[in-house]
Amino acid sequence: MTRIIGIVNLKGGVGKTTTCVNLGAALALKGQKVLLIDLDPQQSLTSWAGIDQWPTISNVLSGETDASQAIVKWEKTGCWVIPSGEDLRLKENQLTTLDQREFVLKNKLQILEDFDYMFIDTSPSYGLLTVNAICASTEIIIPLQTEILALESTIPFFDTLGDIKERFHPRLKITGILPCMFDARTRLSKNTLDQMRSSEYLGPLLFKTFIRKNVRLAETPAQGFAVTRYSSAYGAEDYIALAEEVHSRGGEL
Amino acid sequence: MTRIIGIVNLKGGVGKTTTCVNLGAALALKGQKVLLIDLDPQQSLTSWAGIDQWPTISNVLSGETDASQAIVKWEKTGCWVIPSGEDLRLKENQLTTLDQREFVLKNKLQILEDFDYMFIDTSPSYGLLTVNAICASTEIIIPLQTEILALESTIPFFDTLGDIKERFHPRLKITGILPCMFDARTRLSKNTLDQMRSSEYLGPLLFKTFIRKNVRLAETPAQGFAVTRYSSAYGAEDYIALAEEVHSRGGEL
Ligand SMILES: Nc1ncnc2c1ncn2[C@@H]1O[C@H](COP(=O)(O)OP(=O)(O)OP(=O)(O)O)[C@@H](O)[C@H]1O
Ligand SMILES: Nc1ncnc2c1ncn2[C@@H]1O[C@H](COP(=O)(O)OP(=O)(O)OP(=O)(O)O)[C@@H](O)[C@H]1O
Ligand SMILES: [Mg+2]
Ligand SMILES: [Mg+2]
Repeated sequence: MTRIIGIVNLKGGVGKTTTCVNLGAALALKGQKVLLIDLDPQQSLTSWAGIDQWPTISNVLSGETDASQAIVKWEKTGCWVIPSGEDLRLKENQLTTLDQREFVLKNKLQILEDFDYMFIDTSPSYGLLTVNAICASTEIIIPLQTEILALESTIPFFDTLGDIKERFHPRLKITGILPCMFDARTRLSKNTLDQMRSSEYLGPLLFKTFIRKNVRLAETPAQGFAVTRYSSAYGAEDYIALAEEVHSRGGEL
Repeated sequence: MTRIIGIVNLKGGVGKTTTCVNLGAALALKGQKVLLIDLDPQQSLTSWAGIDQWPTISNVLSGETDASQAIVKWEKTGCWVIPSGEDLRLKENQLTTLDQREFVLKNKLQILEDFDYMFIDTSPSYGLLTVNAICASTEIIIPLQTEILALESTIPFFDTLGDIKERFHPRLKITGILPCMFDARTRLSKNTLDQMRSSEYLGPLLFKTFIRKNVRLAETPAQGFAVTRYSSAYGAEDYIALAEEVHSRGGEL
């Protein structure tokens, strides 16, 4: 049973792409077969993987090719990838006129049978692509930076999520909220994490694991690796711990 | 002659809102009359300012009220604000059917006469709201985090900008690219800044000033202040230096 996990947050720069790649790589290390789907027109994941080829997720969405033909191996992380393309924004506009337009991605992914996990990286904007990602997902992970501006954006975001769930995807589960970029040196980070934990709303949804700030996490994109390459880095430890937690929460949500 | 400056970058979390508020506050300290317009449905700037009132920029865009009626004073920063509203995303959809839909904001702002500066905070997504922000601006500032994933997103972003400029706003100027969240402790930050400076493309556009990482900048949103309240903080020094640079580059681009 493939777990399709959307990595979602409308706030920018909270660690969606970093989580998608490193959580994926950590699960691949555990022997899981992992597919990463880049649904962000910004293509952060795709350029991190050094992929510049056709077909891309745009071609899959428009039905020109099957999802299976757009899959490419990212050797350095042990994951497979369906890359984003330059014209993905255009594709989003073209989707708007289709029937069942929120479920195009879900339908296209159905022919893929042998992955244990699929992660969908999304852009920090609310549009048809992000709605497709959510509707295609069996569950979602919400990275959340331990800082004020990110925390304040959470309530409206949950309203939006609740809205999508109600209209299109009542069985959507939240695997968990993942505190990211936690800086043990600052009181701000600790206070924000405490606020999250004591929140009636967010508290119960938090993962036990939180991702600490670790410059290795910001460096590895330059070399095309996931941080799991450096097993002693905090970033690697944290994402490996998260992989354990995600794997054990499997399906029992 | 009002300078209308859009703060734009499709990459998330690079410091757009932080720059909008702190640069605005620094110019207000210099005696300039500054208006901050929150065009992000996420409402980061609006909640930072503690504003929860009607009318908002949504009402202005739909013509229900004048821009002048939506202005509220943010005492703690010395700036005026037109707040974002809960329904701004909806408003974006409604705009799509209008004639001259890229110029709605530009037209609505024309009745405002007595500001020296207007800053428009935008969301990290490419949509009609962001296009409106760009078309309403006389110039734009591009905050850019000194990290790989942000840098890699720059080239496609410049293509998009070039496209908008060509189709709708040939006289748009880039006031400058602003390196943000510079962390002097990491080699990554220094390398990325060097890369920006030696880039044929980005180098000439860079401000001399760059904004250093300073936890004060992340803390001040919680209290509703700009960092300029703490004149000895690095964050305040940097934004005051930026205000000097922006002010002296005025109009002569
Ligand atoms: N725990 C961490 N420690 C240090 N740097 C990090 C960490 N997590 C992410 N980063 C860095 O922070 C920046 C933002 O992260 P990332 O791009 O993953 O966020 P995002 O939510 O995908 O952004 P966007 O909204 O633009 O898609 C990147 O430069 C990334 O390398
Ligand atoms: N120089 C800095 N030092 C420390 N923290 C910073 C700095 N600049 C911004 N921050 C913090 O980083 C986070 C992201 O900044 P901000 O919200 O301004 O980015 P943004 O580009 O507006 O994000 P979005 O794309 O979601 O609108 C915030 O928590 C902010 O307080
Ligand atoms: Mg991303
Ligand atoms: Mg912002």
